[in-house]
Amino acid sequence: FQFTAMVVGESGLGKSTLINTLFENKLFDLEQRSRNAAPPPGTERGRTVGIESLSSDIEENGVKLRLTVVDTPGYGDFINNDDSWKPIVDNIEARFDAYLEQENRVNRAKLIDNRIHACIYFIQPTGHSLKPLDIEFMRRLHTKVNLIPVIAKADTLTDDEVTAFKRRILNDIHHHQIQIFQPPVYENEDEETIAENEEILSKVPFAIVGSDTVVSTADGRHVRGRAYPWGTIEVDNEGHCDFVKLRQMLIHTHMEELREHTNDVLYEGYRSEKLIA
Amino acid sequence: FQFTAMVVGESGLGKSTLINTLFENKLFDLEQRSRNAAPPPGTERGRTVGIESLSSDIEENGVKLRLTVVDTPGYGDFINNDDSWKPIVDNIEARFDAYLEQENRVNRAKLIDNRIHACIYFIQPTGHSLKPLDIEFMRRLHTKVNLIPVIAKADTLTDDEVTAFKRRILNDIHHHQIQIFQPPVYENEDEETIAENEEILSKVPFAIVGSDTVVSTADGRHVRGRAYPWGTIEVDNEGHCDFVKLRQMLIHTHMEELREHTNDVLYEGYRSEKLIA
Ligand SMILES: Nc1nc2c(ncn2[C@@H]2O[C@H](COP(=O)(O)OP(=O)(O)O)[C@@H](O)[C@H]2O)c(=O)[nH]1
Ligand SMILES: Nc1nc2c(ncn2[C@@H]2O[C@H](COP(=O)(O)OP(=O)(O)O)[C@@H](O)[C@H]2O)c(=O)[nH]1
Repeated sequence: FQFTAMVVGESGLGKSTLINTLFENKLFDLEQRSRNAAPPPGTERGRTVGIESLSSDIEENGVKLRLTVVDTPGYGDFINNDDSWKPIVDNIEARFDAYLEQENRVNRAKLIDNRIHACIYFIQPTGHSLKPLDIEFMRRLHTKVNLIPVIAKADTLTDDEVTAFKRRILNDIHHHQIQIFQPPVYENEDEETIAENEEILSKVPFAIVGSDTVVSTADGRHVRGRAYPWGTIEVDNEGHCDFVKLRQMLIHTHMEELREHTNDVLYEGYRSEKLIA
Repeated sequence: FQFTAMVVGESGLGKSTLINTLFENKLFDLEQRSRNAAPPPGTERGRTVGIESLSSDIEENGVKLRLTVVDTPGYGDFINNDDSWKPIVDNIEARFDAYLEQENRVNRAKLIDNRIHACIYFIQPTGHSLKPLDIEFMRRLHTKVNLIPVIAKADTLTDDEVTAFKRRILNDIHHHQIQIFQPPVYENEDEETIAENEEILSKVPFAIVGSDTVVSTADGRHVRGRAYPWGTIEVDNEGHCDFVKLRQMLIHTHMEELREHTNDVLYEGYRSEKLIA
């Protein structure tokens, strides 16, 4: 059983930290990465956006899962980011092509699914509204992948600022007719599931904080979080951020939905476009 | 007595908030600005960088001062920021030209000095290193203005992250041979002044937090700061950020130095370059 998530956002917004936090193991060895992330001054990373993937076998609720995370180093990091969405769209389409090719084979008993099932897009916590780069990226990708926008480093915003910022982001998304992944609410489900889905839906876009280090709180508990002179933020505390809701949606409640929507809507859309062309 | 400071940085890094914090009055009426800052979705701000200045008479230590702050809305906010430094360099040079023109007049008794005496440059708190846009800007401006780089929204970094980030920023600045404003330390000054200057110097680049709202701390004090569920950051608390040091340098200890260096070195350099050309 295979699930592939892509993370996109400018460098320094906490992407690798979030991956480690979501999957509770050091998928990204941050020591290794921070050596890569800050190349010696003066070395110019080529002006291109990279595509790097890491896989790991995890077990959630007794289900064995092969999880792959695709990182996109360099996105949005240059002075001129005119086509930084392009390598990402090309990669997503190449994965569709690979799947299409498998489907067309005689022996198609065992298809390997390397398609991207979710794209977590990191929004800089400016407190204002979406940047032109964000809007351009989402408009290019929303018909090809399940877009899950998140507010990165949400511990830099107070509760009021988060509420206002979420409202403005949703306004922008609505105005530009961008389709983001919305957990579907089915009528025939039991009350409890409907309530759970609505609770998750009400938090979109998720305001997230990531941490892969254990810190101690004022009252002596050991938690995953960030320790400042003025207080300790707890990643798994729903009063502090929406991390728990993001993980719940991604891994427990809507992973199946994400895979189905990728297969039945996004991939099918791509396939019929390609066959007509 | 005239002092003009320019603020440069991407939108959402806290520039207007810092100005209000530095000068303790609402130089920027944030209500008004946040109406401007988030134009209705879909209105494209022309792709240009604006130059807006606001003046106000303030009194510091019994000295009356005409303070002007120049904001640069739009800097770094586009998908392609190739020449976003250019309108800023042009503005600084136009101010030199205006001063030169006054100097060449017959009656030069009363020169009005609209030159930029300090440029506060806001660095995004990525925790990694300077971005290509930062390096390009600083290289273009360090011979024309006193550059004072600051780490914006430093409450998003833990103490260890601030220390590591400052070190990497200074490495980058050194590697690209960028001249930032360093408070000079004179031999002939008294022990106390030398110690004070060295203390300020040790904090560069300043890690700052801004706030123009009063919040209450856990122990009931009313302070300028930011209140989160996990604790309250106090702007004027030197254990929380370097804001106090920045203000001390800018307004109390080195304002004269900034004016003199602008006049004797930067302006003279420009003037001789222009006369030779
Ligand atoms: N304030 C804050 N800092 C974070 C958060 N997540 C990561 N960081 C820090 O931000 C810096 C960059 O994180 P990193 O994961 O390398 O970002 P990436 O370049 O997007 O992969 C590191 O110093 C992290 O410790 C967060 O949620 N809040
Ligand atoms: N965490 C944090 N937020 C800040 C700080 N200063 C300002 N803000 C918030 O960041 C948002 C943008 O600030 P603003 O001053 O408008 O930024 P500007 O666009 O650079 O002028 C607002 O919601 C501010 O309340 C700071 O030092 N730390």
